[in-house]
Amino acid sequence: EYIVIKALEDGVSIMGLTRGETTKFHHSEKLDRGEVMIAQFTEHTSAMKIRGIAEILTSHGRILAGVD
Amino acid sequence: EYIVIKALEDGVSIMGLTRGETTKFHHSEKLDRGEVMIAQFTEHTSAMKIRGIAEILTSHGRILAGVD
Amino acid sequence: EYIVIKALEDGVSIMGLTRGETTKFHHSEKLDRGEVMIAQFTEHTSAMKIRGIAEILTSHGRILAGVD
Amino acid sequence: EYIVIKALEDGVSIMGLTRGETTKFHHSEKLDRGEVMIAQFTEHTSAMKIRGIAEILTSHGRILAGVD
Amino acid sequence: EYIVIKALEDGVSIMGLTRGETTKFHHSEKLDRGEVMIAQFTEHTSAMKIRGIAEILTSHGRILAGVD
Amino acid sequence: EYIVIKALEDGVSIMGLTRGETTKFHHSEKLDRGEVMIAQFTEHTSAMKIRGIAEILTSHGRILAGVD
Amino acid sequence: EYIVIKALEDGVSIMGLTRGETTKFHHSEKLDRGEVMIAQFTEHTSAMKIRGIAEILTSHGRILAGVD
Amino acid sequence: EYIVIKALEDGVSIMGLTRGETTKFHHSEKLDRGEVMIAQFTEHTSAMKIRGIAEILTSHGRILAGVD
Amino acid sequence: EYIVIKALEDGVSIMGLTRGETTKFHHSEKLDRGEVMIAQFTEHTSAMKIRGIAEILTSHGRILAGVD
Amino acid sequence: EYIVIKALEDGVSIMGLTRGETTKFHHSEKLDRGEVMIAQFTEHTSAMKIRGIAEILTSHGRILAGVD
Amino acid sequence: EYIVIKALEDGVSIMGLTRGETTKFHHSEKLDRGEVMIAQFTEHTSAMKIRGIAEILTSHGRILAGVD
Ligand SMILES: N[C@@H](Cc1c[nH]c2ccccc12)C(=O)O
Ligand SMILES: N[C@@H](Cc1c[nH]c2ccccc12)C(=O)O
Ligand SMILES: N[C@@H](Cc1c[nH]c2ccccc12)C(=O)O
Ligand SMILES: N[C@@H](Cc1c[nH]c2ccccc12)C(=O)O
Ligand SMILES: N[C@@H](Cc1c[nH]c2ccccc12)C(=O)O
Ligand SMILES: N[C@@H](Cc1c[nH]c2ccccc12)C(=O)O
Ligand SMILES: N[C@@H](Cc1c[nH]c2ccccc12)C(=O)O
Ligand SMILES: N[C@@H](Cc1c[nH]c2ccccc12)C(=O)O
Ligand SMILES: N[C@@H](Cc1c[nH]c2ccccc12)C(=O)O
Ligand SMILES: N[C@@H](Cc1c[nH]c2ccccc12)C(=O)O
Ligand SMILES: N[C@@H](Cc1c[nH]c2ccccc12)C(=O)O
Repeated sequence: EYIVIKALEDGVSIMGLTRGETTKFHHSEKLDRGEVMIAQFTEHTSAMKIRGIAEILTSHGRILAGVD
Repeated sequence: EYIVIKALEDGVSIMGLTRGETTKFHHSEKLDRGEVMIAQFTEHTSAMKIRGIAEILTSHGRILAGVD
Repeated sequence: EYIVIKALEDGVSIMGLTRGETTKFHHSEKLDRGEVMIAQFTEHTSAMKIRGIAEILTSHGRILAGVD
Repeated sequence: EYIVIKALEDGVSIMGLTRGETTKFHHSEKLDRGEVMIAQFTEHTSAMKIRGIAEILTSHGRILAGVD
Repeated sequence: EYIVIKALEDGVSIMGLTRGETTKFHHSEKLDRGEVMIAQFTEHTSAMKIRGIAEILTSHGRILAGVD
Repeated sequence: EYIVIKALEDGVSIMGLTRGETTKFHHSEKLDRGEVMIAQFTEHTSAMKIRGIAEILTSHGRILAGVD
Repeated sequence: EYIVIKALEDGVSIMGLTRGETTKFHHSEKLDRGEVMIAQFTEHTSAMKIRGIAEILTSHGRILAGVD
Repeated sequence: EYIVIKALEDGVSIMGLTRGETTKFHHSEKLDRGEVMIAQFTEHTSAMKIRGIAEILTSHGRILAGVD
Repeated sequence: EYIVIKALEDGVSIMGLTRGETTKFHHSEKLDRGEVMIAQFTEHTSAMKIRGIAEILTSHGRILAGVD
Repeated sequence: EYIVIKALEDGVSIMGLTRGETTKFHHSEKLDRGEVMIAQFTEHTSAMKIRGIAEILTSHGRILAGVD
Repeated sequence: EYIVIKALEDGVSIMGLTRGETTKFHHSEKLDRGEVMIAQFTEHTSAMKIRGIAEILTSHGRILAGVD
């Protein structure tokens, strides 16, 4: 399972949240406008959080972050 | 299995409920308007609760929290 | 496998029924109007019961609890 | 695998039949009008029986109990 | 794998046939008009036989027992 | 895997053929008009033979035995 | 995996070919007109051959043996 | 996985090629016009070759051998 | 997984490339016009190369070799 | 699981991010205009980042990097 | 999982990139115009790169290398 994130502005961040009893950020990847990240859920990442204007493709459909 | 939550207002919270005999909140993630969280069910999370106005994508379809 | 429950009134309850030889409630989660719960079947929960007015999404379709 | 049962009248009962060599009722859950039960097949339940007027959603489609 | 049987008359019976070298009835469940049974194939049941007027939902489609 | 057989006349028989090096009938179930049998392939049954006028539902579609 | 064969004339034969290094017939089942056989691939049968006029349903579609 | 071959002329041959380091024919089955063979891939057969005019059904579609 | 190759001219060759650290041809099967080969990927074959005019059916669709 | 990347300009880079507790680039593949890379998620690669103008095909659909 | 590559000009190369911590080319297969290669992902190949004008079929769709 992975998701696809395309930054529509500079400074979009994709934060990986730790798997396990505690939930904290283990990594935050910065994307500039136009850059695309494709990120899996993993042994260390059981949730992700996206800040900034971005297009996101998931198995449940497409969603835009940062805009209404 | 994961779900996608997009906050449509500030202060949306996504609470993870513990897996096992007892059911309590182990984590509550706050989202500001426009932020998107993608959260899996895990060894520690067997239910989630969403408070505030948010768009939610699941394998059973799309649903809006916080509005009729 | 999980189901999605959106409370359409205050005081909707989602009861988890125990897996195993005996069937009793191990947890009852209260939802206020607009709140959404996403709950898996688990090692401890093999049935759920929903009381109150709520929209429910399952793999077999959508159903409204509490109204005809 | 689970099924979804919505009571359309008071006093609908969902009976769980035992898995194994003998077949008998191990539990009968009573639903009032509007209540919804979502029940899995389990290690202890290999058949279910529904009495009363109810809407039932299964992977083979929707069926109404208690009415023609 | 399960099938869904809705009795359209009183006295519909659902017979479970034994799995294994010999084939005989290990249980016969009687349904009254309107009652619904949902029955799995199991370690002890590898075939079923339905007598009486009933609607049957299976993964291969819907069929009516007891009428042409 | 199972198939569904509905007898359209009395005396329809469903024969189970043995799995293994030799192929012979280990059981023949008689159905009267309107009766429905739902039979799995099993450790002991790797082929079935149907005699008489019957409607058969399989994963490859519906077929009528006993008529052109 | 199984296939469905309906004889459209008397004397249709379904031959099972042996699995393994050598290929020979281990069984030939004769069908009379209207009879239906449903046969799995098994530990002993890795190919089948059908002679005579028959309708055959497979996961790749329907085909008629014995006619152009 | 299996394929379906219907001979449209006499003398159609279906050759099984050996699995393993070397590739050679281990069996060639002759079909007369109208005969149908249904052949699996097996521990001993990892490729097949068809000579003569025949209709072939596979999971990737239908193809005619022996004609343009 | 297998692919289907139909030669549309004489002398079409289907080459099997070795699985493992090194990549070389372990077998080349010659097809004459009209002949059809159905070839799996195997422990020894992790790639194939087709020379000459041929129709190829794969799980990603149909493609013609040897012509534009 | 793999994704397909086609460079629409020279100098497109596909960066592989390490699987595990830390997230850093382990490889960056440069593509010139027209070149196509098809890259799997692996034991060492749990996320990818694409810079430059490129067409990307994923199981969630098609997306263009580097352009609005 | 495999992909299908058809060379639309001479000299198309399909490069296999090594699986593991380091990423380098372990093999480059040259295709002449019209030749088709069908290549799996393997224990040794976790990414591929295609240079030259070619049609590529993947599970995410069809794409042309070497042309806009
Ligand atoms: N540490 C949590 C992270 C998490 C996953 N899904 C969640 C949903 C809500 C809150 C936290 C989470 C876990 O692995 O379970
Ligand atoms: N602790 C519970 C949480 C839960 C999951 N699904 C539920 C449904 C209803 C009530 C509680 C739950 C469990 O793991 O089973
Ligand atoms: N304790 C029961 C709960 C249950 C699941 N499905 C049911 C259907 C009917 C009645 C009870 C149940 C069990 O695990 O099997
Ligand atoms: N005890 C039976 C219950 C049952 C399941 N499916 C059935 C069908 C018919 C009759 C009984 C049953 C069993 O586990 O097998
Ligand atoms: N005892 C038989 C019951 C059975 C299943 N499918 C059948 C088909 C035909 C006749 C009998 C059967 C078995 O387990 O195999
Ligand atoms: N005894 C045979 C029965 C059989 C299954 N499929 C067949 C096809 C043809 C002839 C016989 C069979 C076997 O298990 O393999
Ligand atoms: N004995 C052969 C039978 C067979 C299966 N598929 C075939 C295709 C062609 C020729 C023979 C066969 C085997 O098990 O492999
Ligand atoms: N002996 C070869 C047969 C084979 C299968 N697929 C092929 C493709 C091309 C050439 C040979 C083959 C193998 O098992 O791998
Ligand atoms: N020996 C290589 C063959 C191969 C498979 N896919 C490839 C793609 C490109 C180059 C070579 C290959 C391997 O097993 O991995
Ligand atoms: N090292 C991280 C890489 C990663 C995967 N998905 C992510 C999402 C967000 C941030 C980092 C990641 C991991 O394996 O889990
Ligand atoms: N050696 C790398 C090759 C690779 C696969 N996917 C990639 C994506 C980006 C960069 C390199 C790669 C690995 O096995 O993981």
